[in-house]
Amino acid sequence: MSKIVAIANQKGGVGKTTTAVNLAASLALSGERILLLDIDPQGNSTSGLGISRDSPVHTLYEILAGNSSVSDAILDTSVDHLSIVSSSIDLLGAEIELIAREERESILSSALSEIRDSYRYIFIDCPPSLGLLTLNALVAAESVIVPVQCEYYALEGLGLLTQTIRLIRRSFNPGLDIEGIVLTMFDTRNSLSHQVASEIRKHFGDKVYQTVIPRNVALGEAPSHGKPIFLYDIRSRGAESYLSLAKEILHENGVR
Amino acid sequence: MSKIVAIANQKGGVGKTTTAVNLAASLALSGERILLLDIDPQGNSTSGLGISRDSPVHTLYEILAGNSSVSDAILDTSVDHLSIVSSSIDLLGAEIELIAREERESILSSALSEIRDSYRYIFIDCPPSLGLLTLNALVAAESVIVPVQCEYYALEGLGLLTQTIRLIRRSFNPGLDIEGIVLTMFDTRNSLSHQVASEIRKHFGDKVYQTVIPRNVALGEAPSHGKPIFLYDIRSRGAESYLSLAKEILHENGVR
Ligand SMILES: Nc1ncnc2c1ncn2[C@@H]1O[C@H](COP(=O)(O)OP(=O)(O)OP(=O)(O)O)[C@@H](O)[C@H]1O
Ligand SMILES: Nc1ncnc2c1ncn2[C@@H]1O[C@H](COP(=O)(O)OP(=O)(O)OP(=O)(O)O)[C@@H](O)[C@H]1O
Ligand SMILES: [Mg+2]
Ligand SMILES: [Mg+2]
Repeated sequence: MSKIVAIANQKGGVGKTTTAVNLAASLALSGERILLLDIDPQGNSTSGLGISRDSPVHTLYEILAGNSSVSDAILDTSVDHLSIVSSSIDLLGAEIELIAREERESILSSALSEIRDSYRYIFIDCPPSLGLLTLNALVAAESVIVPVQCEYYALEGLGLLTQTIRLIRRSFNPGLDIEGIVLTMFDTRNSLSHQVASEIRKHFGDKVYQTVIPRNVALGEAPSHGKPIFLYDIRSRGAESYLSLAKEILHENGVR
Repeated sequence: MSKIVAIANQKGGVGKTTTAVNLAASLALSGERILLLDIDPQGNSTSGLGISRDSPVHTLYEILAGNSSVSDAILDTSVDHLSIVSSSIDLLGAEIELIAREERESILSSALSEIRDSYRYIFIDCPPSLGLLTLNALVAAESVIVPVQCEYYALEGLGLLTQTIRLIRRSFNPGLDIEGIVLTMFDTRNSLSHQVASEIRKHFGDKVYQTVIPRNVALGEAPSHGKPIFLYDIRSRGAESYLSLAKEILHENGVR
């Protein structure tokens, strides 16, 4: 039993990478085999897990270009049961290169078929756009986790994202659904956070996770050490909230 | 005397739109005629200035598609001397549509030639990517203002951006230079902010503005009222810091 989940939102800086790294690592803690794909040319998930961008391995670029299989590109991380396929700067050119290809939106989906049953969850950290890289992730995925910062512009962007998901469900991937919406960077002292959170719960009901990720300095510090939050500071509210989110997701998908 | 300045950084959520809206509005306060172009499909600058996305006007999309001149698409805002060319959802498809065009990277630059001398500054708010929309902005611009959040991932992304600017200078726009780097969302209580800020000043020296934009709740609240910060809360630290940034930029470019 395996599930491919995209972590996507075209609004920038809402916590996609922070959620991808810390959720994947927290699920790996429970003994599940987890794979994280970094399809963002910025490569923040790759460096957030301490993988150097200069290592001479195959990356997601080679997979999309057809020069490598997924299994040849898989790397171990400092977390047991968590593996990664790293990003590379070449992904910047991939969007233009993919345009001319046949079935350009399902290249990633086909590449993943060889390994999908070896992992309980495969997460895909997406760039802040709705271009061909994110499109490939949404076609390969069964569902989408949408991190949303509790701010006005992030709220405004949700309509565009749900519209795009509906479009992809109709044309390319009939099973695609929202796995859940994660409220991030929630600041209890700030009324804007409360207003935006209640607005999102009003529209999306129980699609919104109970777990809310608070604004927490340790979550901003951990990436500079190349570690997920529970290896950097297990006592932080950031570590607690992502462990609680992992439990909530395991519970919803029926823990074995 | 007029200057076209792109506001760009492929890292998401670093304060591009907040800087575009509030700097443009602050400069307009000093009596200069200012034009803001919103080339981001998200359209946050457009809504941040209270322009409804459903208004039946020409947008940046029609300009890039060749169906409208820039002057036909210019709208007034609630701020004297500040005009805007709004974004539209159609820009999402523009990147793919532009690929096949001749001189696809200089479509915006040619379109702007008819109006450039009517404004003291023309700012372009860019999406969080280095695709054809941002490329068009960087080819049309004489310089780039780079907002950088004082966080690790934002620092990591600066190398990629400066490399891209160098590439564009060599191939398309020999005059392109960094106008300045703006440190944003600076939290004095947080040592990460201080570390990242000193790292950036070490690398970029006096390209970094003296004015540092603090993390300030009012800057997050103002967009939901469709107002720049000084119309929403003139006494806020956010308003003070963007007015000070405007003064610094006027001073550097020799106020008339
Ligand atoms: N809950 C949190 N508390 C404090 N800081 C956070 C939190 N979540 C994320 N951050 C920080 O905020 C910034 C933005 O988060 P992140 O990079 O994960 O967003 P993203 O959506 O992946 O951005 P992009 O759109 O560029 O891919 C990062 O510097 C990160 O360290
Ligand atoms: N100095 C600040 N203090 C507090 N909040 C801020 C500040 N600057 C920006 N914000 C808020 O942080 C969020 C990100 O800022 P903004 O949208 O301007 O960044 P951006 O770089 O334009 O994002 P994108 O990459 O999606 O275009 C917004 O919700 C904004 O209101
Ligand atoms: Mg990211
Ligand atoms: Mg923006």
